[in-house]
Amino acid sequence: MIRLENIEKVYRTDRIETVALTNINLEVDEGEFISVMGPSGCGKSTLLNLIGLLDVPTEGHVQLDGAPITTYRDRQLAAIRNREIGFVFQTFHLVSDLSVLDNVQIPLLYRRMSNRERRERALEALDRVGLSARVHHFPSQLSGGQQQRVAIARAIVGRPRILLADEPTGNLDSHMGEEIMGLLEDLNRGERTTIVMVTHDQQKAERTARIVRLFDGRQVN
Amino acid sequence: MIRLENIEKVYRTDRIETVALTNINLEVDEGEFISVMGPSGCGKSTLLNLIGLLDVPTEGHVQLDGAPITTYRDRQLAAIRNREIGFVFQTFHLVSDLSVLDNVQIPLLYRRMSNRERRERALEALDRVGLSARVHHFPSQLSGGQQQRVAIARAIVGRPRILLADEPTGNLDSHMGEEIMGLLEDLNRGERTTIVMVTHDQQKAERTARIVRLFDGRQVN
Ligand SMILES: Nc1ncnc2c1ncn2[C@@H]1O[C@H](COP(=O)(O)OP(=O)(O)OP(=O)(O)O)[C@@H](O)[C@H]1O
Ligand SMILES: Nc1ncnc2c1ncn2[C@@H]1O[C@H](COP(=O)(O)OP(=O)(O)OP(=O)(O)O)[C@@H](O)[C@H]1O
Ligand SMILES: [Mg+2]
Ligand SMILES: [Mg+2]
Repeated sequence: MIRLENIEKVYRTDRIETVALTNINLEVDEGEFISVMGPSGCGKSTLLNLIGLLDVPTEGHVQLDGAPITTYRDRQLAAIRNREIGFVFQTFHLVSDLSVLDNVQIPLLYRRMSNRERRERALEALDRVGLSARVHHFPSQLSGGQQQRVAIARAIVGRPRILLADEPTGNLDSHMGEEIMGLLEDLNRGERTTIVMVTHDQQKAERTARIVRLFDGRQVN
Repeated sequence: MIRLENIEKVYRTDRIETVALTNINLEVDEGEFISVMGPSGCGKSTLLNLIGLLDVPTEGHVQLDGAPITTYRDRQLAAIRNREIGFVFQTFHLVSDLSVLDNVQIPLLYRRMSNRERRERALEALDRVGLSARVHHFPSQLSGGQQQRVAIARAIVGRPRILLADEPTGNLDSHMGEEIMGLLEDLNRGERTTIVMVTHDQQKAERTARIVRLFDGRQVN
């Protein structure tokens, strides 16, 4: 379902060249739930951005469902991203001028769906992350963990086939972190969602099928 | 050193009134290192913002060093904040148009100090958090955990008497989280910095002198 071959990702700034990923080869089967772990700065978010078609590798190929994504143009990539992929960003990326409810409806705007159905789906996603009492708030009026949960709700509202979660429980207490992990497991077992989760939490990672470990841009297991 | 008496904090939006904190009484002695824990949304960041003079309570009093802060005007508050308090924000609040090095120098701009000394102090703080190789990067070119560490470096560069850290290790792997906890302990023991740390990590909290627990805006221990 997801296949990365010989991936290299290099960032160039004025002064320095950073090899964020090198010699990465990864396959994730449909319906798998895997974790990615490693030290701060080792390339986890970069890897997730490549899988999520938010970025392109410097070298190598990304395939989704056998389709050679790295050859596609922006418009095709955007269409696939919107239809197939849900992304929980490490820094949330909520739209500050939109209410929580409107933020969560964003992925549904491209679909043929009544306004009423979009709203109901968004309310349902927010209920699953425990935020029914905050739907009309704005992001600046939320706690850090509440913002993280809005980001999760937005990522799942479109029932994507692939969910990419970049440290989805980093700002949550152990109880709420458990609830979110349970939600991810339900999506994986109940709806066969393929999930790649970056986490610093060894105990949560051990509940997934396997752990991909990165160090300085390389795979180490 | 820090004293909160009968603190209430209520937020009012168009539609709902949220009691973020109620009946809070807290004393932190000079040189103490304490933790604050509790579920997502229970008032921890709100509490830290009040202690850090970034917000005012709806009712009650905040004292710092015996001075009745809640009676002060903005200019006095800003002067005290800058001189005495270092704040690590849960969502970092880095300035995106400034390099890492310039971000960390910000708290020193108000002090009588040569440009060279500001730069050296900032480089030293960045070295303490393991980011010497990133000083000319911009925040958007950093990983989440690197941004968090820049926020920590900025909070400590002015050698504040009080350090308020809102989930300072939430985006860090266990090794780097240990390094940062060690840095906080060094500041507390070596420089007698008073520290109030919000954390979701029970093990880190247990290394501090005591844990203040909040639930739904109230103290529960
Ligand atoms: N400006 C605001 N307007 C309205 N409500 C607010 C505002 N800021 C915070 N709140 C609400 O106050 C409550 C406490 O927020 P706070 O940020 O202190 O929580 P927290 O304990 O830090 O949570 P987390 O662990 O998720 O960071 C939350 O329910 C939040 O929705
Ligand atoms: N736009 C960019 N330009 C230059 N360097 C970058 C850029 N984005 C990321 N980097 C660098 O690439 C490396 C990998 O970053 P990445 O965000 O993938 O790390 P990470 O493993 O997600 O870390 P964390 O656990 O701290 O979130 C880091 O050293 C970072 O400084
Ligand atoms: Mg990251
Ligand atoms: Mg908070």
